[in-house]
Amino acid sequence: EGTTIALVNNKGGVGKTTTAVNLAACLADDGHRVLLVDLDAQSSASLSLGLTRANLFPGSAEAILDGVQPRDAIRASRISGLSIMPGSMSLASADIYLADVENRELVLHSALKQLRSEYDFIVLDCPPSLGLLTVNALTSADFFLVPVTPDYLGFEGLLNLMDAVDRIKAGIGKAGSFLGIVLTMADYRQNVTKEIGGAIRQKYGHLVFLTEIKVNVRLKEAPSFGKAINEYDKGCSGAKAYREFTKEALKRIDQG
Amino acid sequence: EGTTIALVNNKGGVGKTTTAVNLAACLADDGHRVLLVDLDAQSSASLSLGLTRANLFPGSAEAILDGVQPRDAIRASRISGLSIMPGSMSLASADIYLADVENRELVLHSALKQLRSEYDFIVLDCPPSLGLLTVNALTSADFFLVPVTPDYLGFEGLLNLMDAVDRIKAGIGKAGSFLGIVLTMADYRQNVTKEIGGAIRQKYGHLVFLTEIKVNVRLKEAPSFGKAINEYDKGCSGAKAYREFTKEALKRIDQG
Ligand SMILES: Nc1ncnc2c1ncn2[C@@H]1O[C@H](COP(=O)(O)OP(=O)(O)OP(=O)(O)O)[C@@H](O)[C@H]1O
Ligand SMILES: Nc1ncnc2c1ncn2[C@@H]1O[C@H](COP(=O)(O)OP(=O)(O)OP(=O)(O)O)[C@@H](O)[C@H]1O
Ligand SMILES: [Mg+2]
Ligand SMILES: [Mg+2]
Repeated sequence: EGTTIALVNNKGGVGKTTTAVNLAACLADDGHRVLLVDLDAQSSASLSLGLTRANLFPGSAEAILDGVQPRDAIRASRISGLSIMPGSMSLASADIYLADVENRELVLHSALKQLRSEYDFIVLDCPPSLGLLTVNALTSADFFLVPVTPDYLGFEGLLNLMDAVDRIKAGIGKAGSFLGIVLTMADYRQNVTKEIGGAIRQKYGHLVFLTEIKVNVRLKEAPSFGKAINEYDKGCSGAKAYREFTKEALKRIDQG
Repeated sequence: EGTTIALVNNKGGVGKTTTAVNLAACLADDGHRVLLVDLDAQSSASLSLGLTRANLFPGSAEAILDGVQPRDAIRASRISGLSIMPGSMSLASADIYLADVENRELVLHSALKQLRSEYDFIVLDCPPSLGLLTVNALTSADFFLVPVTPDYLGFEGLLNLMDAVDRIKAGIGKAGSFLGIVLTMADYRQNVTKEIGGAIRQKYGHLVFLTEIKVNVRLKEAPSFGKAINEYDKGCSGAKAYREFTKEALKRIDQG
């Protein structure tokens, strides 16, 4: 009940939002009750599913920082079975706001506690940072997923991230278990994808999902129509990849 | 003296680091004395210029947060005329650390003050957020530059950013002037580049640099060799684009 999965990587532009939105949509298409929580001030996940800027309040910032009832910060999406708790610019100063709050690493955990029984899955889209919002996502999640682009700066970011997550786990004593690494925007016309993709598999072995998300322009187009990829272009390679990916994620979750 | 240029965009993966590194390198190649300040916990800019993880301390975190003399946090790069103040993971908790500090928005400004006379240009690479490090970069900078990828989520991020910068300026009363928007990773084989690139030019007019940085795999490869693009492959389209871009930036700076 309420299996919570966080999409985490402080490296920017690696496909956290694209993966969160399409994982959530695929799970909803399979008949699960899903909540997508947008923890990014950019509101990328909310906009990708068709919410407009005028329709972002109250959202996750108000539920975590201002004491608004979490249920009041949730909206239906156009996809049946998928609800969203939108992100907004108020999240940009979460760290400053939470700095002096008691149990600042667990505010999201307590906001989501009452909701878990109403959903089968809760998917958390994180901002590209290791600040308190991401720390909160890690302590609320049962599992965390790391999307990575197979290029040099992406790989370096991964090494950073894994160290930092270990430190957070040691510090707070609570964090989801590592569901795995998913290679995104892989472009096998480029040597760098082969080389760095290979190096990541070499170093992290079975922790890397077998399913890769290859570069596919339809994934870049879908957000401007407010649609997940299954809705926008069910037959494209990006949609197939995210359906495969969701299957593999469920298998890994079952293996715990 | 010490003209300071900040690369700012809270959207991740839009080419902030790639632009900061290659702008700084082109300015140094032109004979200017340049300092590149890496304000990102990922240390992408530092690694892109060949620093190793073991060689990041003391860096910008120690100079801004721990009172280390700024001059002691600077190293030479392999490029003559270009020095670096490295980033490190200690920057990840800058917001929490600075939350209670007096004049927290001006700590970078005072750290850089003594250095300005030693450099012609200071280039600031920012993390993908609007937290205190980016606010500090905005208040220290004479000019700020916004790299944007011509896609839907990139464009939406830009609308967000421009609002936020106006608010920061109004709040603190001090921030660099807007040097412009540079389109990065433009791929004219994709409709989305034409469409969104056109929409950005339509909305922001002359604020958008004429020079565009097109997608070029050599730019993705160069960081793994610790080289700027001019050093890695002087004749490639990415190197030409960044030389053109630097010329246009200098022209825009002269026009103030
Ligand atoms: N497989 C893919 N093929 C092509 N484009 C993609 C793919 N995955 C994501 N994109 C595009 O790349 C850009 C970055 O992806 P996305 O915004 O999901 O990354 P992110 O990690 O969430 O970024 P941020 O760090 O800003 O939160 C977006 O414009 C997105 O549409
Ligand atoms: N014009 C280009 N063509 C191809 N690849 C590029 C180009 N510009 C940047 N890249 C690559 O895209 C990735 C993202 O670029 P970069 O790291 O510079 O963005 P950023 O905005 O600094 O990211 P972050 O938000 O994490 O700081 C890097 O792997 C980089 O090498
Ligand atoms: Mg995102
Ligand atoms: Mg960067």
